[in-house]
Amino acid sequence: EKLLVTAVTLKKDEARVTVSDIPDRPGIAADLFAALGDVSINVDMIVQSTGKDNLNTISFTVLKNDVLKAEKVVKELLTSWGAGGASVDKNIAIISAVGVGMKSHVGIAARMFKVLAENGINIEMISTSEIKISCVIRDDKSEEALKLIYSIFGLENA
Amino acid sequence: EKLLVTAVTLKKDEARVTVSDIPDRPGIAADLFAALGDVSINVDMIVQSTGKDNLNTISFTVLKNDVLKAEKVVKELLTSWGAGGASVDKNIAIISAVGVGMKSHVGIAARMFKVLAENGINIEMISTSEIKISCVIRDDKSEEALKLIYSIFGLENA
Ligand SMILES: C[C@@H](O)[C@H](N)C(=O)O
Ligand SMILES: C[C@@H](O)[C@H](N)C(=O)O
Repeated sequence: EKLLVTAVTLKKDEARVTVSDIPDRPGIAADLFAALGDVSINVDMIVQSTGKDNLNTISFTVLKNDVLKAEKVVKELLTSWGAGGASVDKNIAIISAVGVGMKSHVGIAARMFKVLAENGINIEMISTSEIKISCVIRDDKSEEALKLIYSIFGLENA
Repeated sequence: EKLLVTAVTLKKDEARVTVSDIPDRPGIAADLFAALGDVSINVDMIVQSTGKDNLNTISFTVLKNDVLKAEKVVKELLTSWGAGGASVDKNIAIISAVGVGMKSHVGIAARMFKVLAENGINIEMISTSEIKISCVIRDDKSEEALKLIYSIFGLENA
């Protein structure tokens, strides 16, 4: 069955912000992204897994240039919520496989994750849609990851 | 600034599987999705936030009909890794806002999260790409959520 990956993209200008141990109740995500939007911080990936003990964690990426601004926004919110912590990591890159009709994208995900694993590249965050699988990895692994993923999907390194 | 949401989609046939406290080292995600692919389980959302203390959690969705098969795969992996736990939740729905050129999707995310919050609908998982923002919510809130999100983006309820 043909794996239909049509492009691989690499973003090296993004940084990760994680807001942890925040209340897992309606309004928290809304407050956070409204506050970021209010100061014109744009966000690329947003990832939130299921909460536990009424707490949750939201990780998102912003341009490296917006990290200080984002941290300020997050700190003010944590104070107003009276809960949670924040961490930031600028040394990341986002590598994505883009495909059309990736109905069988579990196969594409498995192959992408496998080639990274075989080369010792840890997958720090994952976010998917039907047409895209995105992974956050260390930025110093980004060029290697790009070449590896191009090669397993038979694409020419642009 | 025009918010370009062109469609709202609701999936009611998906269930959540969470694999928690697994080693945050290369190969884990690859093993998991290769094993699911090997028994032809297709996966819709995959969400993984940043790990802590060398452990991480991966949540993903599969068709409700595939939950038992997915649980079996996951249990075998947890045994082989000697680590981690799993949980499953069939009472979810996935609501998504789809847009073209959502470069300013922080504004779209904020509005979508806000209308859910105002109506007491908790956001359990979040995954985004440039063209789509997907949220996992309780399935008994799904029809209400669909109507609300249609209305804030000025779309007709199909
Ligand atoms: C954690 C956050 O997503 C919360 N569950 C909310 O709905 O806003
Ligand atoms: C947790 C899992 O994603 C792991 N970090 C891996 O690279 O496989």
